[in-house]
Amino acid sequence: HATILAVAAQKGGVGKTTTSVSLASALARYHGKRVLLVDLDPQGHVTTALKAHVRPGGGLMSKVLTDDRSGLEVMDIVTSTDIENLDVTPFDPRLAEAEDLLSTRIGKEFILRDALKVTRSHYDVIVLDCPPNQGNLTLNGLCASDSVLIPCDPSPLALKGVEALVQTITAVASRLNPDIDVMGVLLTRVDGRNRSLNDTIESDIAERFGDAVLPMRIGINSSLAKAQVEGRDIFAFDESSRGAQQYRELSDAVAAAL
Amino acid sequence: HATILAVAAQKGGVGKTTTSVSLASALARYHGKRVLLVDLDPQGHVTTALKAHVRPGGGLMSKVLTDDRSGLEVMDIVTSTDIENLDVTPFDPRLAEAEDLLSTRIGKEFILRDALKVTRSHYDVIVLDCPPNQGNLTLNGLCASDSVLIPCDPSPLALKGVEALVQTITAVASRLNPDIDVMGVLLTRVDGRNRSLNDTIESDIAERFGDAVLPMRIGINSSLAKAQVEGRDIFAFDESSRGAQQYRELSDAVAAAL
Ligand SMILES: Nc1ncnc2c1ncn2[C@@H]1O[C@H](COP(=O)(O)OP(=O)(O)OP(=O)(O)O)[C@@H](O)[C@H]1O
Ligand SMILES: Nc1ncnc2c1ncn2[C@@H]1O[C@H](COP(=O)(O)OP(=O)(O)OP(=O)(O)O)[C@@H](O)[C@H]1O
Ligand SMILES: [Mg+2]
Ligand SMILES: [Mg+2]
Repeated sequence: HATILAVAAQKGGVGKTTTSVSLASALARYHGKRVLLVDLDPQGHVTTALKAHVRPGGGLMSKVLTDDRSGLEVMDIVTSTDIENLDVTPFDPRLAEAEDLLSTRIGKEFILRDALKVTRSHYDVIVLDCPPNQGNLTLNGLCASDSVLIPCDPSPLALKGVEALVQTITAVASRLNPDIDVMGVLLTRVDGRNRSLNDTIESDIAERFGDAVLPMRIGINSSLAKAQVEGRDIFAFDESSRGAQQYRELSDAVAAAL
Repeated sequence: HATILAVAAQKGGVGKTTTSVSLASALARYHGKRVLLVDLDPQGHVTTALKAHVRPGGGLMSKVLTDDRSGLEVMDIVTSTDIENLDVTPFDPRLAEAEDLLSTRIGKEFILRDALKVTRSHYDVIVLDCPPNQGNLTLNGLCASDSVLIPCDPSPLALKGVEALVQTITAVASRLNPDIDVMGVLLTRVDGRNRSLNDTIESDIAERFGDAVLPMRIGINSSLAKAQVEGRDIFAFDESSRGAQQYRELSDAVAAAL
């Protein structure tokens, strides 16, 4: 029975996809977990970031979410990768329409949860890459999840987004998904050269979120961006890079908490 | 009769807000233009980024967009700043709901355009900061605009987003707003240290978008991020910084094209 982890942040560009892909891959590669990486973002960047690994095939996530009669589970539309133990949901150009179509459906928040009922027994971990907003796709992600990882880069704009998301998670917990918890806030894209900026933001974040801030940090590391140009995960691109080491460290902490 | 410029990109974190705020402020400060900066992003980061300048007051953008009987124009809900010639629309916590509410309205794409009919005569330029998606708020922005500026950071994920947006603009031009054009793609957050990454992406972008790529670039500059911690625009924070100079250069080009 898989643990479901949403990687979510309202703020754009804080490293949700980079974190989802790197974490999912590290759990599969280094912890022998059977992992499913679900792309809930209409941008479809899971497929872009892993294009050298993702095998053709699979179906449409939008059909699972909006076609009641389809009876499809998420596992019916996944495709495999050449990374052992890692499956993904492929890019779906119609996923943006699902955002709109969901808003008038009865029980709209539970559609993804219900489409993972059987799928959960086929994996150890399911990671959900969420889009940069708090719309219906992210809401479905939160209602299907056991835990939420919130990437945040050292900026006042990203920090504001964390507060908004934590409020949403509290509302989700009280009305829709009592089991959900916040795994933590992960500081990403930390630029070692900007000491004064980092210190300002880090003390702000510590003040507001205290222990919820994870001890490991992901520094700015051009290998992470270069790996994406090639469509390879960071471990295939350069296993000795700082980005690979830091995301592997994150996977150690997550695997221990499963 | 104001020129309306949408600053849009589906990809998150590429510098839409930083560009909107810096450009709007530079046009007001250095070109004597009467400027209105409209925040179409439910995150409300225009107000966060300018919190030291924005005066209290103003109304709710969500009311303008979703309350037919209100008869409100955008100018009825703006507030001023202490930057001469610059007004903004204040943060509206209910703007996220407007995204959903708009999807079932007749003529949903033209609601903002119509709410700017009289407002346009009170300003020289109206800049629209769009959210990181192609939903109903961004669609309203595109349908109300004369021109679109597309920020793009040097990454394969951002590049993919530019293609998706250009396709949407083409569809908007053929069916909803024949006057719209692409002002250009603005390369942002360019890190001088990553020569090989930049060269790969820049040649990719030039190949696909040719002359649409603007000649000026915005380099990574910590002053831009530090200014946001203080809620000041880059010109009030450090007029001599590279970020200030590059955004001023952008404003020169935009003012010349008005
Ligand atoms: N630690 C890092 N070091 C260097 N570059 C990074 C790092 N993390 C992310 N990036 C780069 O920053 C950009 C934003 O990251 P990413 O796309 O993963 O964020 P996101 O939150 O998923 O964005 P969106 O909101 O658009 O979904 C990407 O170009 C990525 O390559
Ligand atoms: N040229 C730059 N140099 C350094 N930092 C920058 C630069 N441009 C933007 N930033 C920083 O990068 C982050 C993303 O920028 P910004 O929030 O303007 O992007 P956005 O596209 O509006 O994001 P969103 O998709 O969430 O609306 C911010 O923390 C901002 O301070
Ligand atoms: Mg992403
Ligand atoms: Mg923004």
